[in-house]
Amino acid sequence: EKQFAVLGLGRFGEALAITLSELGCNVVVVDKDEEKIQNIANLVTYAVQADVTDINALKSIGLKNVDAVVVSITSDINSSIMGIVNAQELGISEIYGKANNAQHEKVLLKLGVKKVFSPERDMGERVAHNLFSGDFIDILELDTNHSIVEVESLHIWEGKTLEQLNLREKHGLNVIAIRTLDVLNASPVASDIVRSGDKLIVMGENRSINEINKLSR
Amino acid sequence: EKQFAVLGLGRFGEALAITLSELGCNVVVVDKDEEKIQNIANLVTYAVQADVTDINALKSIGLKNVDAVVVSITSDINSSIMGIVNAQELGISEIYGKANNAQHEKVLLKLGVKKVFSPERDMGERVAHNLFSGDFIDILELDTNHSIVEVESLHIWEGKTLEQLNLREKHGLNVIAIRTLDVLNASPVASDIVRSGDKLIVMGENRSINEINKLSR
Ligand SMILES: Nc1ncnc2c1ncn2[C@@H]1O[C@H](COP(=O)(O)OP(=O)(O)OP(=O)(O)O)[C@@H](O)[C@H]1O
Ligand SMILES: Nc1ncnc2c1ncn2[C@@H]1O[C@H](COP(=O)(O)OP(=O)(O)OP(=O)(O)O)[C@@H](O)[C@H]1O
Repeated sequence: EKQFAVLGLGRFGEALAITLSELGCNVVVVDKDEEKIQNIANLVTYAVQADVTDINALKSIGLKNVDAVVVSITSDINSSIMGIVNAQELGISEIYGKANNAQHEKVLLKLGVKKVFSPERDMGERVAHNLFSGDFIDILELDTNHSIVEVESLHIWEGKTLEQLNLREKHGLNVIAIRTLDVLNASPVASDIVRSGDKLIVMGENRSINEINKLSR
Repeated sequence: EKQFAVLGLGRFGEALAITLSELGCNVVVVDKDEEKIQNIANLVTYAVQADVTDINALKSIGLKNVDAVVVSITSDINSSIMGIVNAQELGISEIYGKANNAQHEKVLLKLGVKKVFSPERDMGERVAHNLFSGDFIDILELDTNHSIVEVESLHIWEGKTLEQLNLREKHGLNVIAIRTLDVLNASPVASDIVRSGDKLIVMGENRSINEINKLSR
């Protein structure tokens, strides 16, 4: 059973610590802000007010016994770096960090951090693509050219069987599931009929998917 | 062709504005910080230093002609709210906002914002699930019980055909694609052989997927 430590209770660190706790993990949190520590104290295993640049404070917390550490401090780059270096000094090898920008990310990777998180930049880019394409559809990218996406069935598809629609021939799309109201049909067959309001989960080239998305609006 | 305005050049707003520009959209950005405006000026259509609480400044920028506005200011909740209210006063109906916390999010939704973004909280929760399950696999959730995920092929699968593996019978998993090195086979057939190092993209119940994930480690 893994033990985690989260250093820095910004919005990312707080959500991470609380969710890990809800999943049943042991979570130690550290922050220099007394009020944040008090507010989270009964939601995690152990909450301690301390400065992450102080290795003795981290040692006395028992950070040595933790399996993985997430350093989620970005406004003070020195604290971010010292937090990571101190965790490494205490023998922790699995360390993650939140980065403030590309340069900070480079430094974290050079320090040997296992993975760097940039939630604001990542979502900014994703939302830009959503606003550009006009929808907030969940897409699973299989590679640079293929994706899996859920599309609203077109009116012209209603009442037809998958065999009649022949999306594979016409659009290069493989229908891998059909959602009718909230019921998922994960083994669609050629004789299945597409109903008004159905959503089709399709796999295919991005170009074909974009084509279908445009038609459905 | 849609016109966008981004108010507030934090990490989220900046990534959003620059990505929209790279996608070929017209983007106006507003921030009270002169330096940020100068640094982004040649990356977007139009960058203006202004205070979003000043409706006349927004009017003189030509915000009335924009189709959608994203207000990405969170440290100053008053600026966030005034930015949204001013955009509405200028007749813009498609407005998005970044929220600092759950309470801020409630207010934005009450104001009629179309969608609220909380990148730090969302990624904090997602990373918690990844750390808990021990991997950072991309998952597409079809509903509360079914997902699509990519798994490493198990050693005991190597050299067998999909028909021999019969994952549908044994594990309730539908193999919808096979990735060999970087080549994607998006139309797998029963006679396809699974090779060492192949990744299988499977669809099925979450319980079955978790089972396979555990076996593959
Ligand atoms: N040296 C330090 N020791 C302990 N805690 C610290 C130290 N420096 C900053 N913190 C804490 O780190 C937390 C995160 O601060 P920061 O301003 O970097 O967050 P942020 O990147 O804006 O977070 P988010 O975007 O996730 O909301 C704060 O609660 C702050 O008190
Ligand atoms: N009234 C205002 N008018 C114009 N710009 C503003 C106003 N208030 C804040 N800003 C700008 O908004 C930007 C975002 O600030 P804020 O501190 O809220 O970001 P943030 O939520 O930490 O951003 P992120 O997490 O996306 O990095 C800053 O560049 C700031 O100059």
